Amino acid sequence: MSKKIAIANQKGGVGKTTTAINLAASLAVMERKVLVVDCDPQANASSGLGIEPNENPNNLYTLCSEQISLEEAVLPTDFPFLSLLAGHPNLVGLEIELLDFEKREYYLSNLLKPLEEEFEYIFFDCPPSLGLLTLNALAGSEYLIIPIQCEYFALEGIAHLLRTYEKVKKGINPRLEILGVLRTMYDKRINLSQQVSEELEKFFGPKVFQTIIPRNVRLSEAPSHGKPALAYDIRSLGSIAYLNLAKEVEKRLV
Amino acid sequence: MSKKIAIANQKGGVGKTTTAINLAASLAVMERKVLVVDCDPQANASSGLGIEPNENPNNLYTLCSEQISLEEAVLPTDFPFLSLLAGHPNLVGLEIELLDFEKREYYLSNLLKPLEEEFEYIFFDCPPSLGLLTLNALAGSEYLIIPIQCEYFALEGIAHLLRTYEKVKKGINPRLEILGVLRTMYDKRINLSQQVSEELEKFFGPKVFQTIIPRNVRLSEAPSHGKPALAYDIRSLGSIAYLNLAKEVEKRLV
Ligand SMILES: Nc1ncnc2c1ncn2[C@@H]1O[C@H](COP(=O)(O)OP(=O)(O)OP(=O)(O)O)[C@@H](O)[C@H]1O
Ligand SMILES: Nc1ncnc2c1ncn2[C@@H]1O[C@H](COP(=O)(O)OP(=O)(O)OP(=O)(O)O)[C@@H](O)[C@H]1O
Ligand SMILES: [Mg+2]
Ligand SMILES: [Mg+2]
Repeated sequence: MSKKIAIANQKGGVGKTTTAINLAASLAVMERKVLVVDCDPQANASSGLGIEPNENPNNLYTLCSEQISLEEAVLPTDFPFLSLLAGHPNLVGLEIELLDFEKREYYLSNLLKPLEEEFEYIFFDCPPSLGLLTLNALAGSEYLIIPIQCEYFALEGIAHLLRTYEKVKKGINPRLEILGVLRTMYDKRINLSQQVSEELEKFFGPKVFQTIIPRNVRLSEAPSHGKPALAYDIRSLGSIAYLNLAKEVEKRLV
Repeated sequence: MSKKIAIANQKGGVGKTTTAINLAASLAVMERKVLVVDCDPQANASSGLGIEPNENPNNLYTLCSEQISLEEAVLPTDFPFLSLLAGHPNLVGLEIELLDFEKREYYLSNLLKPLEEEFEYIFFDCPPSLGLLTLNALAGSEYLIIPIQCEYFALEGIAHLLRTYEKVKKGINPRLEILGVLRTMYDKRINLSQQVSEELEKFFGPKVFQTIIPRNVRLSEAPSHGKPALAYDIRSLGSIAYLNLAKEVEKRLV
């Protein structure tokens, strides 16, 4: 049975994709069989793993519109133990097409059920909104990781996100648990980072991951080479932080 | 006649809201009458101007659902010449409610028409998606400013954004012009910033604003005080950059 984990936050640019790619890669290095599902029309998780969305006909949209089979949709990456279900800009259309379906929030989880035997972890990278793509990922997961930048606007969005989480838990998926809140782009030289980090600890208590992801230029350079940070520069602070996060995630899932 | 300018990019966290607040405030300091329309359910532009979304019944959602009048919706801020049409989390519902309307993309521009005599500038802060809220802002504007972080993923999203711009220009609003592409969070110590910046110049040529917004901690601290950066720290590099941008915007609009 696989652990299905959504990585979501409607606030933009907080490190959802960077977390999906690097946490998945860190678990793959520990020889866990991992699948990343790119639910974002921007398809950043796909290009960050070396697969160009526009040149790739095997993606989540062609799968959902029944143009390809599930086997064709699951793509290998250059990294052992790490597979990808690629995103595509056409996913924007899926949000509208799904509106007419009866159980539209469960579309994705029903579609991907056969993969649960094959992978130990399935990560859903979500777009920066609370639309049907994100709701499908939340409905199909048992856990939720919330990346949060240590910035002021990030704090504002929490109440909105928690309201959505509660609604999903009550209405769509009672099993959904918050696995943890992840502090990203933390810069110890900046007061604001420190202040927001302390607020998050007060607000979320033990739900906050002890691992903090520092602001680290290697994390933003790696995607331009189509690689996770640990394949680009294993000694960087960013890679080490995500390897530590992988260990902490496994500890929480025991 | 007012100049209506949408600030949009579906990539999250690139500085849309920071640009809306600080460009508007810079023009207000030059005694231009300016309105910021917060089209984002996160309502960051509202809180960044000192108006708490959840405590404020006069907002874009209650206006669109005809619970308040246009006069009641336009709120004064602490800054002379600067007014706000506030956002609210309920705007998420508006995207679904508008789907049934006939000319749904034009809903906002028809609603706000009476304000055009009152303000010299109307800025639309958009959410990180290409849904109906952003489409309404694009349909109701003559100009588009595209903030772009000098990061790899930001380059990826450009083609997607330009396709949407072309579609809007052909189908919904033939007057829409790209006023400029704005480089944000530029860090001269990082190679990636420099490389992306050069790519943008190659790709967009003279459309790229000469003003570059540096990464500057004052810009991220100011919203926690409910103020634009120039009211929080006028001497900061962030404030100076947005004041320069305001002058460059006016030059392009002559
Ligand atoms: N810890 C970090 N240090 C430095 N840069 C980072 C870090 N994490 C992410 N970045 C960079 O910041 C930008 C935003 O990160 P990312 O794209 O992962 O966020 P996101 O939440 O997925 O954005 P979106 O809301 O658009 O999906 C990217 O350019 C990324 O390379
Ligand atoms: N030039 C800058 N220097 C430092 N921090 C910045 C700068 N511009 C924006 N920020 C900070 O970066 C974060 C993202 O910026 P902002 O919220 O304006 O982006 P956005 O595009 O509006 O995001 P969203 O996609 O969620 O609407 C915010 O916390 C903001 O305070
Ligand atoms: Mg992303
Ligand atoms: Mg914003």
